[in-house]
Amino acid sequence: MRRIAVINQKGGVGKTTSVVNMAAALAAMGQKVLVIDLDPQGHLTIHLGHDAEKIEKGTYAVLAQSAGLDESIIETRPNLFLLPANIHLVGAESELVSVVGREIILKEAIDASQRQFDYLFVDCAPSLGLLTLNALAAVDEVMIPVQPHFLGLQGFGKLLQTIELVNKRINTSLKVRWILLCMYDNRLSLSSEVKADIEQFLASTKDANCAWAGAQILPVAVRRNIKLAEAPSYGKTIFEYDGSCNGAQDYRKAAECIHYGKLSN
Amino acid sequence: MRRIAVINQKGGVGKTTSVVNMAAALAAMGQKVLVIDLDPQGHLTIHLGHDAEKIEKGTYAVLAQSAGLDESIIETRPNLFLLPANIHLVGAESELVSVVGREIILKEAIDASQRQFDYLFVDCAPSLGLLTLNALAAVDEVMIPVQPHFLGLQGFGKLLQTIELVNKRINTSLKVRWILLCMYDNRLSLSSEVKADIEQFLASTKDANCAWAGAQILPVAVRRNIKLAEAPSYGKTIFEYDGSCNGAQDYRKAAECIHYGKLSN
Ligand SMILES: Nc1ncnc2c1ncn2[C@@H]1O[C@H](COP(=O)(O)OP(=O)(O)OP(=O)(O)O)[C@@H](O)[C@H]1O
Ligand SMILES: Nc1ncnc2c1ncn2[C@@H]1O[C@H](COP(=O)(O)OP(=O)(O)OP(=O)(O)O)[C@@H](O)[C@H]1O
Ligand SMILES: [Mg+2]
Ligand SMILES: [Mg+2]
Repeated sequence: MRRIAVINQKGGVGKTTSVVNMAAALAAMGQKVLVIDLDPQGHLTIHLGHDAEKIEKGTYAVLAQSAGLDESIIETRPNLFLLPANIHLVGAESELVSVVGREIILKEAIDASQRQFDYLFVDCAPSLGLLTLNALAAVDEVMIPVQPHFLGLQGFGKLLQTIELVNKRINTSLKVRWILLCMYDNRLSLSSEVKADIEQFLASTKDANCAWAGAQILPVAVRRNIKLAEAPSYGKTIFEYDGSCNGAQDYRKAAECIHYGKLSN
Repeated sequence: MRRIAVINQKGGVGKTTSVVNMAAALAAMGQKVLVIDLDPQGHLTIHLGHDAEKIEKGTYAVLAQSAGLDESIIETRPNLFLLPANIHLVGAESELVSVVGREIILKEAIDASQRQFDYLFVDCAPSLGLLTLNALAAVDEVMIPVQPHFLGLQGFGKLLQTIELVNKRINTSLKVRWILLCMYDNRLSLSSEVKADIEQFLASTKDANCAWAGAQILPVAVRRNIKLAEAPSYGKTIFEYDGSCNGAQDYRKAAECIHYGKLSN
């Protein structure tokens, strides 16, 4: 199973939108995909059309160890399974603070699962707190969605430092795999400037022995497309809402890239 | 002094951009304005052109009570003063957890100040944690920037509940005053739908005895405008970067609205 955490402490860059639509595209390709909502806002759960307030067993129950993963997941679409979030998740971070091995609670729950999946995606909150650390400890790959704006780049260093620390102290297989450009508008010079900045940074660290040495910018950028912002209000993936729009095309190609390791023609 | 906290736990909706540019517009109108960076990302500090890593005394030192407010603020523009954030602020939330009266530390520091300001704006992180509670305890008015997207509305209820709790238990003068529509595009039906949703909600609670009973949507919406995203990379306000663009016009009008209580002609 490929385990991927989608993380960026900068808010509103496209984390939830990317998890929903990448996972849906992979599920449509026949892959069995599990997505975990690790954000107390519960936007992944809501985006997929579920009522966060009605969820009894979800991510919080799994982290509090009052329920196992297998009994808590719901099949939200064919081949697509969700561990939903509810409002209780907001208390998990402070409750975990004094638990021994607090960073690996989620990993333990995933490792104990008897289910077979091809992919796991974890949607994180815009923070580098204990919940996000649990995600980093539980996966092998990190995908960092970035909005091509100046402020969107500022937290990059801190994010990579945190990933490096988790790699050194908790999870030696953790690697930054992809940087995903979201809300990209190639008519704007800002978009290509930010892209060039990231490329330059990655080139300068290619040989270094660090957790992001092999990271690449995904060759597919997700263009800004209002349909991606409309789909969640119907609880739909972009493929269900408008399967031929730019958003659907971009996420389908991005999923192929993730799956085959490169852009297929 | 009017004290305004700019809050929304949804990430990337325009909190920092609004604090910088509203404050700059009011300062240009001759008002003496203090802005406080309460987000460990330090984006307010960076947007105004300061290096967060070089800040010795900032918000963290004030919260840790190792420095007073007056000695920690810097005059960043004429009439515009900043209490900057540095990387240490990320530790403040967990350090404050066991402090007696942990929610009113910031309020105490502001009340102890000998300086005279006309306006105080507090830029908050995308969370409802202890730092944000400190902001809510220290101000009288709340401004909620909203991106006119479905996911942007989801946390609204939780945000209002938190404000109501602070109003009941810690700060009885706390009121939601303005909802500011950011990144607004009036060609998109989603924008007007979300605006209508908010208007309907506010109308239904007009007479209720709650902290948001008197809230209104600011009559000026801030249109989506890439120059607002370019300005921070030069450490400039929108007025310094391009004083005649839509972004500058909208924030100038919005500031007039805040100051005069209604749209001036
Ligand atoms: N490519 C796109 N084009 C247009 N709108 C988009 C795009 N991707 C995401 N959006 C919208 O932008 C907003 C932010 O996206 P999203 O909520 O996925 O970001 P996030 O990083 O998960 O936010 P948070 O930090 O709050 O978790 C949402 O309203 C979403 O619908
Ligand atoms: N009206 C606008 N038009 C275009 N871009 C904008 C507009 N307002 C803000 N932006 C850009 O959108 C991004 C998000 O805005 P900003 O950082 O101010 O939001 P925030 O709510 O403070 O985010 P966070 O939750 O991470 O603190 C930034 O890159 C900013 O430059
Ligand atoms: Mg999200
Ligand atoms: Mg901000």
